[in-house]
Amino acid sequence: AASARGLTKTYGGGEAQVHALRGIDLDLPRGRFTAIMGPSGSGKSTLMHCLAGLDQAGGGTVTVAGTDLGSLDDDTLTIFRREHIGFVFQSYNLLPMLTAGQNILLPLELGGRRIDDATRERAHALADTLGVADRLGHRPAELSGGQQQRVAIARALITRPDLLFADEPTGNLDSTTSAEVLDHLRRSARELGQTVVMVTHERDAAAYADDVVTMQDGRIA
Amino acid sequence: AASARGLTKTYGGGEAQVHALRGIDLDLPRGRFTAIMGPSGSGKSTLMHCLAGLDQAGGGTVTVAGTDLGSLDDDTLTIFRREHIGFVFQSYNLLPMLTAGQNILLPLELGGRRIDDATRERAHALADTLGVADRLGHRPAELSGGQQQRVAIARALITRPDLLFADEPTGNLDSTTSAEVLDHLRRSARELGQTVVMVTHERDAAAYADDVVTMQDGRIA
Ligand SMILES: Nc1ncnc2c1ncn2[C@@H]1O[C@H](COP(=O)(O)OP(=O)(O)OP(=O)(O)O)[C@@H](O)[C@H]1O
Ligand SMILES: Nc1ncnc2c1ncn2[C@@H]1O[C@H](COP(=O)(O)OP(=O)(O)OP(=O)(O)O)[C@@H](O)[C@H]1O
Ligand SMILES: [Mg+2]
Ligand SMILES: [Mg+2]
Repeated sequence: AASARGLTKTYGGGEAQVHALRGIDLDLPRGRFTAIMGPSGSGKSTLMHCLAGLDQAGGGTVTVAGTDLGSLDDDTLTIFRREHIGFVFQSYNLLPMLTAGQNILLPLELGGRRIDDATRERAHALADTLGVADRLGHRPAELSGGQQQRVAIARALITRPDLLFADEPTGNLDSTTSAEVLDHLRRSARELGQTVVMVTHERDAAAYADDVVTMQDGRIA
Repeated sequence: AASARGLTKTYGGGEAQVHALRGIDLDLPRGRFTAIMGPSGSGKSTLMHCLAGLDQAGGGTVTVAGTDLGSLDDDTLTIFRREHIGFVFQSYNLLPMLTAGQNILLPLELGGRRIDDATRERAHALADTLGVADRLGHRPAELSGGQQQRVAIARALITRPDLLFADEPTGNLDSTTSAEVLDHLRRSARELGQTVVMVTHERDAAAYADDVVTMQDGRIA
């Protein structure tokens, strides 16, 4: 589970100041699938990055799995994220010099876990569910946009995180592939008890969620 | 106008060979707005890159504005693209060290055209139509995903190209902003006589087009 209280975030200063988050109160219960919608520039990615501890809020608190993220130092926060959080970025952020398969296993390598045969099989099965098992030996530049997106999704899921944040995870997927991904996310919440939070601008995608939150100008509408 | 005859494109070799395009015949009439749909990995981006002269086909011909692209040497092709073609990339490809405004004007700078006041005003008006006029002084990293996408669209339109290729141009836009962009693209075709080709996986977006082409496994279905 995760929650935010009075969350604020401002970029820049003076006249050019952007109030990206203007006091967010939000509860994300364990085992539920929440969709976040809203206009481009309304603060959705900023909210997701603050909830996941990837960005420091300007004010307010973020609590994840009982822990106040603002109370952790950088190293502890890094370990905490690795242990509890998976994140699918809006622009994927795959490492260009690693293959798709290496990108997927990276969170486990970084966490110092041994990559045994069982783990490799699990990674392969996950890639297979997402329809990219035949592209694992290729680097991101050799993949289509939607294939890169699905590799990013697999990477976020490989650690079986308590919380999964997905920023527009079906933005480059056709309807069939989209449905498969969304179904997998819903089952992650219902069957594995993961807390799933997904930003989307597509109503069909939001329909898979248990709850829909709408943002407007840095606030929850 | 543009057309392809017997277009093929293969990546890799041996067992891992990917037949991304398997013999494409396609006509894109001047002043018409064509949507290209199809599953992730079906070859849409590859087709767009070959039609725009950004990628060399394996076989077949591409004819743009009466010119066989395969007959041009690299320098002539570069100049030809600059003169006739605008391209919105699936991953935007904005230059990170330039501001949004500088990114938009870049095609004109590269073409050696003087950037006078009238041109700056036109660039500003275009950014305003796309709702990003207030972000022009910021670098891409300081923009939301949808804002970056709209800057990429403005950059492709600034040279008033005969042919505009847009690869998933509304993938990160909410429905309102999406409608504004699609309406602008349709008017570019109908009022300015531009040949507009758009890849999309959203039926609502394809509805703005005059014609819809569907791809499947490297072929037109
Ligand atoms: N440089 C490359 N080397 C090897 N394979 C490639 C390369 N570029 C693309 N491919 C493969 O060619 C196929 C078609 O890719 P393309 O990018 O055209 O698909 P697409 O229809 O645009 O997909 P999406 O909807 O996901 O963007 C994919 O299977 C992709 O993995
Ligand atoms: N580093 C930054 N510096 C300045 N402004 C920023 C920065 N990052 C984001 N912004 C601004 O903050 C606002 C919210 O951005 P955010 O990325 O959260 O929007 P979003 O809702 O995710 O939009 P989209 O749907 O387009 O992805 C935008 O106006 C954006 O330009
Ligand atoms: Mg965003
Ligand atoms: Mg593509």
